[in-house]
Amino acid sequence: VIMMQNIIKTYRLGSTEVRALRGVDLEIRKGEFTVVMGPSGSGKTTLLNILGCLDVPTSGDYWLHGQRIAETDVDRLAPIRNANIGFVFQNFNLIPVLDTVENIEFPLLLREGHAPRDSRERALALAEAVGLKDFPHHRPDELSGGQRQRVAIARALIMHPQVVLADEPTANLDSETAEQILDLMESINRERGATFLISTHDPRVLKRARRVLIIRDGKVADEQAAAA
Amino acid sequence: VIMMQNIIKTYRLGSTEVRALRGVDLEIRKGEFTVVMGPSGSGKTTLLNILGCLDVPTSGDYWLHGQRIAETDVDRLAPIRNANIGFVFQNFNLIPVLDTVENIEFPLLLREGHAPRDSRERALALAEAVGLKDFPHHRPDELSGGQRQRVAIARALIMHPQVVLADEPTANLDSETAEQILDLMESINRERGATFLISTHDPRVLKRARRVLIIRDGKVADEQAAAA
Ligand SMILES: Nc1ncnc2c1ncn2[C@@H]1O[C@H](COP(=O)(O)OP(=O)(O)OP(=O)(O)O)[C@@H](O)[C@H]1O
Ligand SMILES: Nc1ncnc2c1ncn2[C@@H]1O[C@H](COP(=O)(O)OP(=O)(O)OP(=O)(O)O)[C@@H](O)[C@H]1O
Ligand SMILES: [Mg+2]
Ligand SMILES: [Mg+2]
Repeated sequence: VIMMQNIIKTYRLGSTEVRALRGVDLEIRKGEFTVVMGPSGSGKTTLLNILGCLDVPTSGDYWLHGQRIAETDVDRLAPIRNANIGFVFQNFNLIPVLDTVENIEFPLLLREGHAPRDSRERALALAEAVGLKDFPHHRPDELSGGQRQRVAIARALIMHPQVVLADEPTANLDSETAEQILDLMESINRERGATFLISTHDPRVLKRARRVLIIRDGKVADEQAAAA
Repeated sequence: VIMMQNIIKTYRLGSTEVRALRGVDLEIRKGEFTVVMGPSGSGKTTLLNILGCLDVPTSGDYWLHGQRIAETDVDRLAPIRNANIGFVFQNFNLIPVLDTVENIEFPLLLREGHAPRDSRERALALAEAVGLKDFPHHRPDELSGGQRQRVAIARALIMHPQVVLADEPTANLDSETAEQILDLMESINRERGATFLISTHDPRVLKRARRVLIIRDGKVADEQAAAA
């Protein structure tokens, strides 16, 4: 599903240069449920943003579903992104003027240009699946941190994406709620074969992982390999 | 230091009513290092915002340092807040146009009306204490999630506050970074007698707590009492 070779990402700020990714090689197969771990500032969000076609690398090669992603203009990546990938942002990126259900159904609007007939029903079902049945008409500033996080999770799932990239999706959740979310993700992985890649510091997520990648010094390695 | 009696907070949205706090009674003594836990949506942020004079309760009584907080206008609470309380927001609330050091020193500007002579030095020392020595001139959108969180933590501490309220301050931090931050908080608690109240879902924070409060059904109880 995903192949990366020698992905480099360097941020430039005036005369300062931050080398967030320093030659990432990565292969993710369909249906995997993988966790990426690494210290704060080690490059997890940077990696997920490139994987999710939300950003472009400074250099390197990226193949998604056998198609080489050669764009250097993020806006032109939108069709690829919208067709394939559900993304849970670290800072949620909800739309402030939309309520819970409108935020969840928004990707359907983007794709179709209008709300499909069943979009409201699907959004309400997902709101319930993430424990937000009682909050359909709350706007983001009327929700708690963990409630907003769950709106972001539901939105990532509404398109039945083939690949779900989740950037620290349980950071603001108590244990019971986190387990509920992880159960949902695992069931989607098992039943639809969706591929999950989750960045996290959370041991609750780690124990569900069937593969663990460690990001360190701008490179990614499988945990077993890293420990060798 | 803190006394609350029958604090109620009800949010009204059109015809919907959310009773976030349903009669909180609370006493925090000087120098305590206390953790508040509860499920997502249980009222932790609501409680901390009222404690921190960032919001007002619907009803109930609140005393801070023996002074009854009777204002019903949040803006008039600013002097109390600025003189006494350091706050780490769940969503950080950094100022986008300011860099790391400017964000950290901002409370000094607010209090004095101008930057005290030593404000830059103090801000740099705090940036180093939270592991951000190499990022003084990054703006928030040029920092990782955990790096932004640490700017927020440093900012909360710059005024040597008597009370530090921290809303899930380690949610975006890996274990090593979280322990570094918790060591810093404990040293401030021990050496300056600052009172800490931390809302969290994180077992790393919980194991440092000398007192644990549980928030459930809009009320707060000590954990031992809750378990009885
Ligand atoms: N501005 C608001 N308007 C309406 N309802 C609100 C508002 N802020 C919070 N609420 C509701 O009040 C309840 C308590 O919210 P609060 O943010 O205090 O929870 P929390 O314990 O901090 O949750 P989390 O762990 O998810 O951050 C929630 O049900 C939330 O939806
Ligand atoms: N837009 C940007 N401009 C400049 N530097 C950036 C930018 N985004 C990230 N960085 C830097 O690149 C490095 C990697 O950032 P990234 O957000 O990928 O880390 P992370 O592993 O997700 O961290 P965290 O666990 O704290 O979220 C960090 O040192 C960060 O300061
Ligand atoms: Mg990140
Ligand atoms: Mg909260």
